[in-house]
Amino acid sequence: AIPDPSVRRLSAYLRHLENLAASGVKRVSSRQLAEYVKGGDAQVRRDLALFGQFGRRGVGYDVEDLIQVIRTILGTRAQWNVVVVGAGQLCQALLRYRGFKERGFALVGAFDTDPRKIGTQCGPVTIRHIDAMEDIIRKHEVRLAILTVPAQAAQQTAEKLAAAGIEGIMNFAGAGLSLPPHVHVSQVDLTAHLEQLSFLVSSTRAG
Amino acid sequence: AIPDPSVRRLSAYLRHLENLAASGVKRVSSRQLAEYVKGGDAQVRRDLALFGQFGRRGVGYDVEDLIQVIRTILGTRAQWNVVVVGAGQLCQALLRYRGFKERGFALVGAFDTDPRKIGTQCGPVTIRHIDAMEDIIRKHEVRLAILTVPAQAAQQTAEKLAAAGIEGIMNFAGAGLSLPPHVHVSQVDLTAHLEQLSFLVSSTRAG
Ligand SMILES: NC(=O)c1ccc[n+]([C@@H]2O[C@H](COP(=O)([O-])OP(=O)(O)OC[C@H]3O[C@@H](n4cnc5c(N)ncnc54)[C@H](O)[C@@H]3O)[C@@H](O)[C@H]2O)c1
Ligand SMILES: NC(=O)c1ccc[n+]([C@@H]2O[C@H](COP(=O)([O-])OP(=O)(O)OC[C@H]3O[C@@H](n4cnc5c(N)ncnc54)[C@H](O)[C@@H]3O)[C@@H](O)[C@H]2O)c1
Repeated sequence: AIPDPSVRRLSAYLRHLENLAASGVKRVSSRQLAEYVKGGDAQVRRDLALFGQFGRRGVGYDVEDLIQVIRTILGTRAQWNVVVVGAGQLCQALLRYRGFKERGFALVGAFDTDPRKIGTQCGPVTIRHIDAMEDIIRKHEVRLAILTVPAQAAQQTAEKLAAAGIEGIMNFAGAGLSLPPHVHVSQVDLTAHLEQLSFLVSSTRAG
Repeated sequence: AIPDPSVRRLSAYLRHLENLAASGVKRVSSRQLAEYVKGGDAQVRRDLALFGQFGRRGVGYDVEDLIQVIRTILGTRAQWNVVVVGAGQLCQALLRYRGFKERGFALVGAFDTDPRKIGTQCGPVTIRHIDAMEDIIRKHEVRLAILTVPAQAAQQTAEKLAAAGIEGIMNFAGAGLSLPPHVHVSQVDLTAHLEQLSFLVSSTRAG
């Protein structure tokens, strides 16, 4: 199995390669890719060799080829349909963001329990009641979900998602989820980014 | 220097410890903490020993003590003032989220260039024009900033922040930033979470 940090680095390489392709750059060296992840160009070559990609010394890698290889490894060459549960502040921002669709993730449904929100339009979707969720998950063969409900509703909502056939949950709510082993959870913690900066800025000032 | 992954794990332990304290739990074992991070309880004991924390075998760690120790290491026992630049969709969600303040990060200012947004209230702040940013950064001794401008405005805005005395930037915009070495950047990539799930769900299905 490929360790989580390697998969995270693949996403970081992909972000950089997408920016290069958008500005017309055709080739890239492992040293240039290494600027975007900690670990130096030896780490880049090790990561890519793990997936059978060997650049030619002095020539580097073809940007478009490498994008397709990484997308194949991540499984994002085909489109994934995604639902969002908890149509509050965060959901409204996520539904209007075009970057997910550009990278293979189409938000096809948003669900809530608040009657004031049901039936309102948000980005590409109409917010529906959570009772309509299972039908939409089956109809659109949805396997991934984003959870943006309050922490106290997270576990119960995640169980509903798992029962409806969801196999991957991106969880913004602070509570840890306990789910069957075939349901994967990717925990988002925005505060951790600020804590990392607090640590780095404090250490630099301490000398 | 302490590696990034260790700092990230400290944040994960802290999230779990905060949940335990909120539900009145007084002690925790390294095995229980290990549920929340990959790596098992040996990793937990290694991480905490790195910071001089040795639980007693069979007795574990005191939850409140451990929270204070981790906050001291991360530098979040004192409050940090933070500004947000780019008062769009994402910023509106971040400004209304109470979790940052509870963990030591007060959002004291939000800035934009769009005249329709200037002067409007959003969560705890009034959105101001970017020309007013430097004064507010100095007045409130702000060292950290969250960047939620479009990618093409990110580099130029980050340079303004660095010139005004900002030493840590949490960057949502896709572009990589090139800044002086004393300015730390924590890159947020929400798509990477979905890519990680795509990888895990595809690998499970492939068997
Ligand atoms: N806003 C942020 O910047 C931010 C940052 C980090 C984490 N979070 C976390 O993300 C989650 C969402 O945050 P938010 O700011 O969007 O909150 P919010 O209160 O604006 O939205 C939550 C939504 O969930 C709905 N809801 C409640 N119970 C539900 C249920 N059982 N089923 C379906 N929907 C339900 C509510 O009606 C509401 O629309 C919270 O857990 C929060 O702690 C938010
Ligand atoms: N919304 C999401 O879920 C999401 C997810 C991932 C990444 N992002 C990234 O985060 C950033 C913000 O996303 P958003 O959805 O909030 O975008 P948005 O378009 O809603 O908001 C951007 C704001 O920045 C302001 N702005 C533009 N140029 C500026 C400048 N030079 N100085 C100050 N303000 C300026 C605009 O007036 C606008 O209010 C983007 O780079 C986006 O790619 C967003």
